[in-house]
Amino acid sequence: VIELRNITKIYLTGNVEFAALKSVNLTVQEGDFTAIMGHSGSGKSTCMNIIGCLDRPTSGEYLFGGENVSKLSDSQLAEVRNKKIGFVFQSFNLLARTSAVQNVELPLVYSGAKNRRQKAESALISVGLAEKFANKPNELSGGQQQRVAIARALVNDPPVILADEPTGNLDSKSGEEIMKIFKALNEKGKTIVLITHEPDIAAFAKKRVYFKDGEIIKTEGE
Amino acid sequence: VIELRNITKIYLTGNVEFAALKSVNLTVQEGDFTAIMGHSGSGKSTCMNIIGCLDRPTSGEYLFGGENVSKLSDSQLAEVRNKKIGFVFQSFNLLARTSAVQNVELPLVYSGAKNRRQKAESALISVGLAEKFANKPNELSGGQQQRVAIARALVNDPPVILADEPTGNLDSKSGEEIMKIFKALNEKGKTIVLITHEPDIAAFAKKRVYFKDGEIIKTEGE
Ligand SMILES: Nc1ncnc2c1ncn2[C@@H]1O[C@H](COP(=O)(O)OP(=O)(O)OP(=O)(O)O)[C@@H](O)[C@H]1O
Ligand SMILES: Nc1ncnc2c1ncn2[C@@H]1O[C@H](COP(=O)(O)OP(=O)(O)OP(=O)(O)O)[C@@H](O)[C@H]1O
Ligand SMILES: [Mg+2]
Ligand SMILES: [Mg+2]
Repeated sequence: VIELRNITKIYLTGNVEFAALKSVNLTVQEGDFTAIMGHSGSGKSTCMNIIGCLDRPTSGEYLFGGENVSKLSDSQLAEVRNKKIGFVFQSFNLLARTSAVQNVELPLVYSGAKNRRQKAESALISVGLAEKFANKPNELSGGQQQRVAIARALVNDPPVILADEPTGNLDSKSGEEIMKIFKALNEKGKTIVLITHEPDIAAFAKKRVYFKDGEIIKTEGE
Repeated sequence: VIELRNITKIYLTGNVEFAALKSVNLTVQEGDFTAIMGHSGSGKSTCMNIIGCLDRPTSGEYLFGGENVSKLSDSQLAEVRNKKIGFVFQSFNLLARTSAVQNVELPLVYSGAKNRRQKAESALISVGLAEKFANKPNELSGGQQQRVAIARALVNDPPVILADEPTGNLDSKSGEEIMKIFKALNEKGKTIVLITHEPDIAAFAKKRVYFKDGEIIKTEGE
């Protein structure tokens, strides 16, 4: 469902070029559970942002569901992002002046779904935030904000879930509870790609891909 | 150097009261290296923000360097924060439109120090970011932003370092490099208080304090 072919991403800072991704090839099949690992700055988030149709590569091809993403219009891309992909950002990206439950409702507003409030509340309950529906992001702890971002990514029941360091701010018990949710979703057939630097979290995945300096240097697992 | 006596912090969300800290007592001696641990939402950051003079308790006394912080004026508090405390925020708190090196220079600007550029650059080199002086926060990876925040907290050579989850976005190698810096500073006599949910990171500390639901339930180590 996800196929990266010779994906390169070059950033320009001032007039200095920096290759964050160098001809990356990666395939994720439907129903896979893949963990992406690697040092800080090795290109994991850059790769995930391209997979999530949030950024375009400098060169190379990206096929999502068999379709070449570069051929899709902006509104088609927005449709793919809203209906097919749940994205958990490394920096959460919650709306600041909006309550937790309204943040989680947002994907349902865009997709025109019914029973938004009820679905948003049950997503928040599933990540352990039953008491925090009304809190705005700055009235939540770091790990609570992260869990709101996870609830928001899952509420629309997307077939593909992309999570960038979803447990970075969580203690091991809260982190394990999130991983159990991901595991259950994967057993129901969802495709999951997860970036993590924690080996115990990566151990929940079926496949592990290692990045170093913008390249994939190793792949483990089926 | 840090003494919390019956510190309570109550937040109001809408008209619901929530006690994030309930009569917390904690002493940190000069030269201590203390790790604060506990579940997501247990009150760690709330406690750290009070210790760092960034927030005031609802009740209780806080003595910093033997002085009651509530008796200090705003400008005296700003002086304590700038000269005596290096603070690493859980959410980094970097200036968005400013380069990495300018972000690290900021505490030196406030304290009127000499050789600011040189000191800021060597702080960034010590956290592994020699190639990233000119990058703005949105041109850096999550772990790189975190390391800029660490460099900024250390550049003024403060006697007390408060770090809230400083390795949350770092792979184990980068995380270990940061902990070695903290350990070396502690061996030079700096007082360090660190929040972490990772046991291997807490293992670098000499003392461990466990929070649960706004209270300290256990303390380990000398
Ligand atoms: N401004 C606020 N208004 C209301 N509640 C708040 C506010 N700030 C924090 N809280 C609540 O206080 C509790 C403690 O928050 P705190 O940020 O100290 O937790 P923490 O231990 O640092 O958690 P984490 O490990 O997730 O960062 C949480 O339940 C949080 O929702
Ligand atoms: N907009 C940008 N302009 C310039 N360089 C960038 C930009 N975005 C990212 N980079 C650089 O690209 C490299 C890869 O960044 P990326 O965010 O993908 O790393 P990462 O593997 O996710 O790291 P982390 O584990 O710290 O989150 C880094 O060296 C970073 O500085
Ligand atoms: Mg990243
Ligand atoms: Mg916190």
